[in-house]
Amino acid sequence: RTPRVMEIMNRNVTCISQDADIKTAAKKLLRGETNHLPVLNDENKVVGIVTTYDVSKAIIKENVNDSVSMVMSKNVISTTPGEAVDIAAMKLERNNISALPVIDEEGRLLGILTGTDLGKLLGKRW
Amino acid sequence: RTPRVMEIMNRNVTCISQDADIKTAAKKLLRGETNHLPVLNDENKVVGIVTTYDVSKAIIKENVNDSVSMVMSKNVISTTPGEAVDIAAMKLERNNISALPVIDEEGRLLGILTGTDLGKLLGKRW
Ligand SMILES: C[S@@+](CC[C@H](N)C(=O)[O-])C[C@H]1O[C@@H](n2cnc3c(N)ncnc32)[C@H](O)[C@@H]1O
Ligand SMILES: C[S@@+](CC[C@H](N)C(=O)[O-])C[C@H]1O[C@@H](n2cnc3c(N)ncnc32)[C@H](O)[C@@H]1O
Repeated sequence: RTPRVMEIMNRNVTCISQDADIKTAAKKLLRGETNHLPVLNDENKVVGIVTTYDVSKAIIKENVNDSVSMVMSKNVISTTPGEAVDIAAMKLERNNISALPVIDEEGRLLGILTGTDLGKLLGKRW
Repeated sequence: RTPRVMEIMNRNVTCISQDADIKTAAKKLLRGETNHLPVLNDENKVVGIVTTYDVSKAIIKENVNDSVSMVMSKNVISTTPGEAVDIAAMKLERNNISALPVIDEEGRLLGILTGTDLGKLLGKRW
């Protein structure tokens, strides 16, 4: 039996509004000790993702006061609680990314799955 | 048989000298499409790690021209090619990090293991 995303996902995920600025995103990432922030619209639907990678770009472009919607990735690669973990892992590898927002049928945020969570599937000898 | 780190690690890893500044680190991270840079001293030994997380901190502290050795993590959690992958995965989970530099007995850099690489251990149905 192939495990499902719901068995290893994190339900406690920090997110951000599309109207926030990049500096606010940096603070949320640091306070949340995470590299990924799903971006939500007024209806709480996932419309993008902004990561420490995108925030680092702002250092070079010197646009830290711009809105996150200027630097976020809009074509979000996501997963669902019922998806098989090997399919989710393929999405991470093929796109060179390290997190997938977990969403419901309406596109609302349920949690997040990171590469590190895949470790939960390995037999525990410790 | 438990798989070893050498079976899933990346041998092609971008790194940076301890004398470089944070802005240079940001450029290397972006060009390398990665979130992690092992930091090397003059003898090519790993003395730290700087990530997009650390670079994002520099946005808030406004110290982007400082040396990477001011913001890197000096107590590097690493792995070796012969380590069992479940032990390496434990190190990622327990420390809330997403990459382990792979080093040899003298502390020289051989590669890097990320959470996403753990996906290579899942059966491929695609
Ligand atoms: C291509 S990755 C390269 C850096 C690194 N390998 C990593 O795992 O983040 C960086 C870019 O991927 C985007 N990204 C990260 N997770 C994503 C996701 N689930 N869907 C779409 N884009 C994503 C980020 O917004 C960022 O612009
Ligand atoms: C605690 S993590 C939190 C953010 C996120 N969860 C992640 O995976 O990067 C961020 C910090 O961990 C540090 N770090 C990342 N990989 C590390 C490693 N292999 N050894 C020691 N510190 C590491 C970074 O330098 C950064 O200061």
